[in-house]
Amino acid sequence: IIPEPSLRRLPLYHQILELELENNTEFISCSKIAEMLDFTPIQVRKDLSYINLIGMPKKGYKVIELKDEIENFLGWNRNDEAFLVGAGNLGKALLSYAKLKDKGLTITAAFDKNKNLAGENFFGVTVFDISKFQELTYRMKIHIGIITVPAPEAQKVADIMVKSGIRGIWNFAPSKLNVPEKIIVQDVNLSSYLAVLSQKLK
Amino acid sequence: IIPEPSLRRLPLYHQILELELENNTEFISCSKIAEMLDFTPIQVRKDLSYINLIGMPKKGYKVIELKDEIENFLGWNRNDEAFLVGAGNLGKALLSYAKLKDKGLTITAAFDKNKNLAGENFFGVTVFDISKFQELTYRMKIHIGIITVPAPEAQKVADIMVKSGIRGIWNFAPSKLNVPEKIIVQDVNLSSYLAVLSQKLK
Ligand SMILES: NC(=O)c1ccc[n+]([C@@H]2O[C@H](COP(=O)([O-])OP(=O)(O)OC[C@H]3O[C@@H](n4cnc5c(N)ncnc54)[C@H](O)[C@@H]3O)[C@@H](O)[C@H]2O)c1
Ligand SMILES: NC(=O)c1ccc[n+]([C@@H]2O[C@H](COP(=O)([O-])OP(=O)(O)OC[C@H]3O[C@@H](n4cnc5c(N)ncnc54)[C@H](O)[C@@H]3O)[C@@H](O)[C@H]2O)c1
Repeated sequence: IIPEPSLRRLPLYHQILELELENNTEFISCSKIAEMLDFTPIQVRKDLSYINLIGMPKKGYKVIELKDEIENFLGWNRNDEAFLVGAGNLGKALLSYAKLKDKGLTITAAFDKNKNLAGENFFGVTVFDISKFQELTYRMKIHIGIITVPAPEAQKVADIMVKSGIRGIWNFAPSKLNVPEKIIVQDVNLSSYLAVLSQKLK
Repeated sequence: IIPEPSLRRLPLYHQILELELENNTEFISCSKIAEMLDFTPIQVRKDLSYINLIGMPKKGYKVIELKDEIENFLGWNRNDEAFLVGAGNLGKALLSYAKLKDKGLTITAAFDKNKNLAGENFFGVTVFDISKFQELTYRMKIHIGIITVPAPEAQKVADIMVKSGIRGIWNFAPSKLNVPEKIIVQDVNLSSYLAVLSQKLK
């Protein structure tokens, strides 16, 4: 089973491979990837050992094959559907983010408690009243929920999601959610990035 | 010097302390913090050892003191100013994010190459034409730049920032930036979060 830190680096390797593909590079070695990302070759080699592909001695990996294998591994060529709750500033930015589809996630519908937003369409996604969440989640068999509501509302929304059969929650609100053990929660915390940036600038 | 993984956890501890403060809790132990975040008490104790505060035996830390010390440590009570480049969907969401100020970062101005945006004001922040970036950065002694332009434009914007004296870049574009060694770059990569979430849901 791949450790989380290695897993988080795979999209970065993918990014490098996309660049190399644009430059028509045919083969790439772990050392080259490491150099471009400021990682050690040992780290890269270890991370890529979880990918089902063997490199050529001296040459390294075929760029297009490694890129495809990472996409397979990460499930970027399958299509998960998600419902987003909180069609505010951050929610709308996420709806606009076309690249999510390339990463295997399609936001199929958005929900909000603001009655003025119900019926609106942002970037091709319709906003429904939050009261419709459970019924639509069930009907469309949605397993992933995205939370982009203010922190004091996040737990309430998480409860609705859990009750509706959502299995994985991507949480952008700065609030620790309380959910049953089998529900996966992925928190996005901008403060952590900012803390590291500030500290390095001191 | 505090290791980066410990540094990234400090804002999470801060979040817990804010909750406890709202509940009028006076003291908190490492075990309690650990339990609330699903960390080990050893980890929490190690992370907090970098903070300049001593807990009481049995009781633990005084909640308000630990919260203040973490804020001091992270520089959240000082105020760094940043210029944002790319007043599009994600850029505007960041401009709307009032909580950045609590974390010590104020976005003082935004810049864009779209002539229709010059002179606009979003959430109290004025958008200037990108041609004004260097002059204003110099005049206002800005050290931090935020990049929220499309990936193909990111390097171009980073070059302008470096030339203008920016020392730290918060990069939201999915592109690896090439900058001089002494310039700090903090990348935000949503794909990494998504990869972990998808993998855990398999
Ligand atoms: N704006 C950013 O760049 C940014 C960055 C990082 C984190 N965040 C976090 O993301 C969240 C959203 O931020 P924002 O700036 O988009 O806020 P916002 O106020 O613009 O949007 C919140 C939306 O959620 C809706 N909402 C509130 N309670 C609801 C509920 N119970 N059910 C359904 N909908 C509900 C509101 O009607 C509103 O449309 C916040 O938790 C914020 O801390 C935002
Ligand atoms: N929208 C999201 O939720 C989201 C999430 C993650 C990452 N991102 C990344 O953030 C970036 C912005 O995404 P977006 O959805 O806001 O795009 P967008 O197209 O809405 O906004 C980009 C803005 O940058 C401006 N711009 C482009 N080139 C410029 C240049 N050279 N100088 C100055 N301004 C320039 C454009 O005029 C536009 O206003 C992209 O790299 C995207 O991959 C976005």
